[in-house]
Amino acid sequence: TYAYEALPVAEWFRRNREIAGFQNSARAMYQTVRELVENSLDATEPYGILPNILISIKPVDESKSWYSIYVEDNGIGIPGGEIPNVFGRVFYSSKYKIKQHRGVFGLGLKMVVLYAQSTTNKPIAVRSATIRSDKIYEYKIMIDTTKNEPIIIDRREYNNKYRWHGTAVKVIIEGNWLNSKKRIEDYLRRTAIISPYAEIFFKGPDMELILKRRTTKMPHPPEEGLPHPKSVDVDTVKQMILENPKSTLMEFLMNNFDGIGEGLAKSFLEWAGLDPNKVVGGLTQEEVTYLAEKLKAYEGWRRPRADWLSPAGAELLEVGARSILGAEAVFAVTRKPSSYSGHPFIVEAAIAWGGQIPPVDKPILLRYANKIPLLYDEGADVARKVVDEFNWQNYKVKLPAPLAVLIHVCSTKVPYASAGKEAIAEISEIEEEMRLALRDAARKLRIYLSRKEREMELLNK
Amino acid sequence: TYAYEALPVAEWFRRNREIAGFQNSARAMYQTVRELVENSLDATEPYGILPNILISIKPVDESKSWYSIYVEDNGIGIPGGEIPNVFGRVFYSSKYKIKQHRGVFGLGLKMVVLYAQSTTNKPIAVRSATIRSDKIYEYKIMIDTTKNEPIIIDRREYNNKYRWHGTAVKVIIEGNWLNSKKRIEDYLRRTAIISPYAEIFFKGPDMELILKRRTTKMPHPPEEGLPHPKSVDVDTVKQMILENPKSTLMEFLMNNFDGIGEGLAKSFLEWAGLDPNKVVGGLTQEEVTYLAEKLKAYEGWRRPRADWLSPAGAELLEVGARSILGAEAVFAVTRKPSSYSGHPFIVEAAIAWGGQIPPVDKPILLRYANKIPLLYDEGADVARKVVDEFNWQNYKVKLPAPLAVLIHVCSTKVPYASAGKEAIAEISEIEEEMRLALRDAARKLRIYLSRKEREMELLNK
Ligand SMILES: Nc1ncnc2c1ncn2[C@@H]1O[C@H](COP(=O)(O)OP(=O)(O)OP(=O)(O)O)[C@@H](O)[C@H]1O
Ligand SMILES: Nc1ncnc2c1ncn2[C@@H]1O[C@H](COP(=O)(O)OP(=O)(O)OP(=O)(O)O)[C@@H](O)[C@H]1O
Ligand SMILES: [Mg+2]
Ligand SMILES: [Mg+2]
Repeated sequence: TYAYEALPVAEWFRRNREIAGFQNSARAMYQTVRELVENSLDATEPYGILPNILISIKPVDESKSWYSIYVEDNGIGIPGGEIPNVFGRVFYSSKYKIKQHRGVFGLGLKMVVLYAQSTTNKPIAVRSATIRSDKIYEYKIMIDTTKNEPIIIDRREYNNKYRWHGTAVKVIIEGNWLNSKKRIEDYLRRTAIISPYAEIFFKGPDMELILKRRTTKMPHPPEEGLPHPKSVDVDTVKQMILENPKSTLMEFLMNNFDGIGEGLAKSFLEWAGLDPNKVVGGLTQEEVTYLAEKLKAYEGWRRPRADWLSPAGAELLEVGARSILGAEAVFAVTRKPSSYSGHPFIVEAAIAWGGQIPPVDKPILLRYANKIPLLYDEGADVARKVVDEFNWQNYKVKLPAPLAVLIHVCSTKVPYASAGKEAIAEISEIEEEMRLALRDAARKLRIYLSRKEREMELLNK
Repeated sequence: TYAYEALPVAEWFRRNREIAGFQNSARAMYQTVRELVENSLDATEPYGILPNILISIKPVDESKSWYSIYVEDNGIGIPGGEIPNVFGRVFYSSKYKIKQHRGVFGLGLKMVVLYAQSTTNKPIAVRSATIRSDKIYEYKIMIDTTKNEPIIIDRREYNNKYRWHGTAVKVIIEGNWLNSKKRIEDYLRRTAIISPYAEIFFKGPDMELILKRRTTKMPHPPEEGLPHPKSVDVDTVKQMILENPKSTLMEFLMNNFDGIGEGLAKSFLEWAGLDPNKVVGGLTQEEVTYLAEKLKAYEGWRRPRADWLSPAGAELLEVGARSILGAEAVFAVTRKPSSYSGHPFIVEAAIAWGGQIPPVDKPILLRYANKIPLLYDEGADVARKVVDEFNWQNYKVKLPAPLAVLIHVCSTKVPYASAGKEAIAEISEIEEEMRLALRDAARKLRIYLSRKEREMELLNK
């Protein structure tokens, strides 16, 4: 009755892998491809490297539905000493920063390894070289789930004669190609839409997909920021204090947060009734709670900056929506930066009309978050709710209509509803921005439809 | 660029609490109530104790939206030495067993503590006494997120003069009563529907809810089982081998799995071409992979047992659906036990018709898993898909119609789509059983509607 057990973190994720998108072999195959591709895009685009990504899926043992999945990129690579950690430790990442990346959790690779380990008992194989490195490292790795540590099955080093840089990953998993091929193709095509500077070559068991680079122009890479004072809670403030207990309140504000200069720090501390010279390590629990509360409440901060973000841009969305949907017309908008709880975000939307879009009762919805196409859990995504509640009649649209919507949210913190990164949780500021983006795009649609209406009337005279 | 960071597990969940249902203060208030209530029901019902649960929500500081949430039960309590672990260690639980419980992750209480700690900086207060204990223990606890350990702020012991047993928990959080009250009331009413033997008394800031016990008859409690051979993957087999490396294959099978007697073990090993006397610690990696594969593939196992489950029963669902929905008629079914990947499950469904149910285009859906009402993420739940795809016309139902559906899944492993336990992931066996349950109930509805139709015709003659 009173028998308690502590579960090690890696074992917990291994047993509960359905919450990270690995609930069946078809979905696991899809999730494996996307976790690897998203890592490859994160390792190229932000560093000014035009991404070249090669993906190859081959049956290994059809009787057991075993497939090998190979993904290679020309990115910045992983330092030899870090490869075991990056593949073998849950919650190990270079992306725990105030900056827009596709990756956020420090979990993706580890879930792939845990799934392979649980279905085929095969280690993950990695080859990687960092930029200008004279060595290429090759590892075979599994995860010791009791200790959350890598098990290095094999390790080799080669001379990097041709100065290659990048990462190649190969894993053998139990999959279901028939039930995942459509989604994998969909995902790759939709990735190419929003990242037209990427070249993706996919070779599957019975198909090939060549998504050529359509531009060499890359978006301005996001910078790394400090947190906004509105984004921290009292526990985070306590952690910041522990890191530098000897700083004064003045220094604490100016060193830990974005956009707090001396003047602004002074006016905040005056407004909050706090002494600028007080040493933060000496604050009581009540004072720390009070400080955290005031950081959130103060109305005088500069707004959270969008320098840490990298939106797609209205032009790219128009080109993309037109090509993927075969639309007659596309109207795209990029909203001004906004924020929720101190986290900056930008919503972009595109409405596609007519052409090859079939008349639908419910508008087709293409969702993106930080340039990742979201294909599952649409019903749990706030975007679906916004599109369904939208009053299309106000914009001369009578359903059913040949209508599709693309919504892209980029943020330093996308509020994903689950560890599988498939749906965005209901955050009121984001929901509101989605409505406004849809409204802005719909106004352009209305102008277009009114003009078409008048043209029809003239023709009919 | 190459700057990596390891995040401690408790800190990861604190920062990513939206994936556990704590994405905003209204939802966090709801999630806090349900995590505590579910723990109280788990601590009473399976032990033959008629649950008495008291819930009290009070504003503590309206300017900051701070509320205290107090939940008390008459359950089996928590041993004094275990209280800090149970509240202060992520992935610490008594429910990592082959048995139907509401709790599954070993995360609920810890998320509540982390949320309180992050918003109000207040420790959680606990009072508990186990059955027949001469002591009552009181603690104030926070979590050290760097070490995943409890911080004991205060600890007291009292003589348990009146032999009370149970647990009382009080937490102070930043909440949003206005935006969560409807959901909290809904949740408690729906809990009372499926657990009519529970008495729930709820006192909120501006309302009171008294849900009296409607029966003293409790469902047969589930037993604790061993895993079914089809439910283990190769990593789990390796862990079992490490626990008893000196066992023979024969002993390994008979001791680790449910329903494998000597005869069945012999026939399996013969079929698989394995030596019954082989010591498991001496198996090679290939042999272990082979063994795991054969355990899954063998068709001769007994089917997974439902002794570890505790369904509600058709009668209870009918009474419940009728009372909560004010329906004119209710048709309920409990399907025979089934299984997916070796995990036994039972689907129960009830279709409610007419009375106070308004005509709807999309049938109202009440979802339950292991007797927990699921209120959010309906769009991500396989049950919504099943209800929407159901061919109601075949059963004399023409939409819009006054129609509501209740679906309950109970299993030793409910495949939740996220750590917030709100939706069931798409598992084909479960989806199929839901369709069949709906069909069985709909057939009864059709008979009823045909009879009503004939009565109308007779009246109209
Ligand atoms: N192809 C790659 N090239 C370079 N670095 C990589 C590559 N793939 C992974 N990494 C590194 O390994 C780390 C761990 O990757 P992993 O996918 O597990 O987590 P993440 O991408 O940080 O977050 P998420 O769980 O959301 O994917 C990354 O943060 C990155 O630093
Ligand atoms: N009211 C209670 N009475 C007795 N024991 C309790 C009570 N609440 C919690 N516990 C014990 O504390 C453990 C941890 O609870 P917690 O809610 O964190 O996890 P869980 O219920 O096991 O799983 P889940 O995360 O799905 O809720 C439980 O497994 C149970 O043993
Ligand atoms: Mg990743
Ligand atoms: Mg619990």
